[in-house]
Amino acid sequence: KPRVVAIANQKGGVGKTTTAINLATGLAAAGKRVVLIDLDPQGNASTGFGLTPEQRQTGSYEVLEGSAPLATALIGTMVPGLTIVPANVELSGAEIELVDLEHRESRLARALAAANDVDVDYVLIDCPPSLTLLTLNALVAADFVLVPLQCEFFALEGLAHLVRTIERIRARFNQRLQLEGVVLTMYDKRNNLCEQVEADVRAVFGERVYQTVIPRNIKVSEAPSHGKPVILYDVRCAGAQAYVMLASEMLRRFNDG
Amino acid sequence: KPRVVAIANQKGGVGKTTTAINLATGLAAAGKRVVLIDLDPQGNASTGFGLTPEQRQTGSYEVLEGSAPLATALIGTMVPGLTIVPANVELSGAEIELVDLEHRESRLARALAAANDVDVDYVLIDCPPSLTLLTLNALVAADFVLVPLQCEFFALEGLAHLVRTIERIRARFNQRLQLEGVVLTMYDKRNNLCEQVEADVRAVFGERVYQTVIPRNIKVSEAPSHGKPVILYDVRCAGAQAYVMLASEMLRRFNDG
Ligand SMILES: Nc1ncnc2c1ncn2[C@@H]1O[C@H](COP(=O)(O)OP(=O)(O)OP(=O)(O)O)[C@@H](O)[C@H]1O
Ligand SMILES: Nc1ncnc2c1ncn2[C@@H]1O[C@H](COP(=O)(O)OP(=O)(O)OP(=O)(O)O)[C@@H](O)[C@H]1O
Ligand SMILES: [Mg+2]
Ligand SMILES: [Mg+2]
Repeated sequence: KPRVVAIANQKGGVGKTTTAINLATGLAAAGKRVVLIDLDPQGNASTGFGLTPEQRQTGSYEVLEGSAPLATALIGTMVPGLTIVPANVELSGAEIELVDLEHRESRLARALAAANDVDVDYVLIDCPPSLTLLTLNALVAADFVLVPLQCEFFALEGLAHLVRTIERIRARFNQRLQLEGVVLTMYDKRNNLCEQVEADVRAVFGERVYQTVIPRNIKVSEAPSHGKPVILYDVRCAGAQAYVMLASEMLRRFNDG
Repeated sequence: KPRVVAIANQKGGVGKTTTAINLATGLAAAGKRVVLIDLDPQGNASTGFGLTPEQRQTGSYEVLEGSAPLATALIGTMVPGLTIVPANVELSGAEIELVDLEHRESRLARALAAANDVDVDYVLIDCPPSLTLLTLNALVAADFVLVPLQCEFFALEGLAHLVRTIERIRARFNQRLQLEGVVLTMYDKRNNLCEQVEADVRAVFGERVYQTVIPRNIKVSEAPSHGKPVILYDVRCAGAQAYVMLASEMLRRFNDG
């Protein structure tokens, strides 16, 4: 049974997709079999692997509404061991359409439970911003939540909100859900706001904050326009190296040598 | 009748709230009477004016569900001429609660139409990320959409998606809705991705792209932790000056000396 990790934060633009793409790639590079589910109607994770509109015909929308079993929605990527369930534009209608369906919050959990034929080590879910029904589906399906956190004031303010939400979901829908970790993203040493936010977060969340910190690095924001994870676009850059380290740190925390 | 401007972009973290706070302040500083509606459950716009939890008891949630007329939800700010309808945590439940209500997409439009006692020049609406029912309410209530755009690849990709959404909403719900403008945010001269994105956007959207470009500026991201718009936190900094210019450019575009 794979470990299911939702990469979530209702605050926008904090590095969820960038973390999902590059952590998935780092885990696959370490020899793990990984599925990445793109649950954001923007489809940024799908774009980050250069998927064409034709390759996105069957995706997370079809999996949620039940017309496609998970295995039929998987697409290979240029990274050995990493397959992706893409997002297409249909998904933006899902917010409103899903509400009237049965088991509206556990459609993804049920699709994953039914996918006995998908034998992988990790399932990562890239969540959209806002606590929408799509994000709720991810949190109900997940065992763990990884929270990318930009070192900014608004992002820090949202963290308490997210922790409360995780607790509510654990109580009502998914007893096994836990906050696995917080990873600091777009860290800029020249900006002393980053140091302040880091100190605050480590004081409150202690060991749950990853030692690996992702630096702000131009190559990271260039990679998606080339349809590649930064680990493939420029493996030597600081951003890529940080994501390689993040993947090994996650494996250590899971005792998954 | 006030001009109603939704500040919207489903892409997260592009500067919607920062633009809403500082454009509202700039318009008020130019002598206009302004209401800012915080429609994001994160309540970042409310935080940006230092509002306490007590001050947010009645806010946009109560306006949407109909228990409070707009005028009773207005709170004064430290900026003369600028009042705000705050957001509280109740709002994050609104996504799902609103769906079963009558006129679910036009609750805000109806509240604004009924507010004859609110005599102002501009109503700005800070939208959450994702195209949720809250964002839909803002777009149905608005005359104009101002789109903050971060000069990054994922943000540019989302713009076409947003334009299609505006067209769909104009056709089905709100004939007067138009894309008033695009404003480039967090522009970093050292990052040539910014120049490429700017060239692409100006080629496609022409005059609709504001001449004023908002630079990336540390003071802008520090201001919210002091509960003040950057125009009050440090009026001489590049970010504050850019927002002052943005307000005057908007007034010129509206022929509103
Ligand atoms: N370490 C980094 N250095 C530089 N740029 C980065 C870094 N991480 C992310 N970015 C850029 O910042 C922007 C926001 O990141 P990303 O889209 O991954 O965030 P997100 O949380 O997924 O956003 P959304 O809330 O819209 O889903 C993107 O343009 C991305 O390329
Ligand atoms: N010009 C700027 N220079 C530096 N930092 C900025 C600038 N504009 C915004 N920021 C910072 O970038 C982050 C994202 O901006 P903001 O929260 O306004 O975006 P948003 O689109 O409202 O996000 P969301 O999608 O979560 O609502 C914030 O931490 C903000 O302080
Ligand atoms: Mg994303
Ligand atoms: Mg915002």
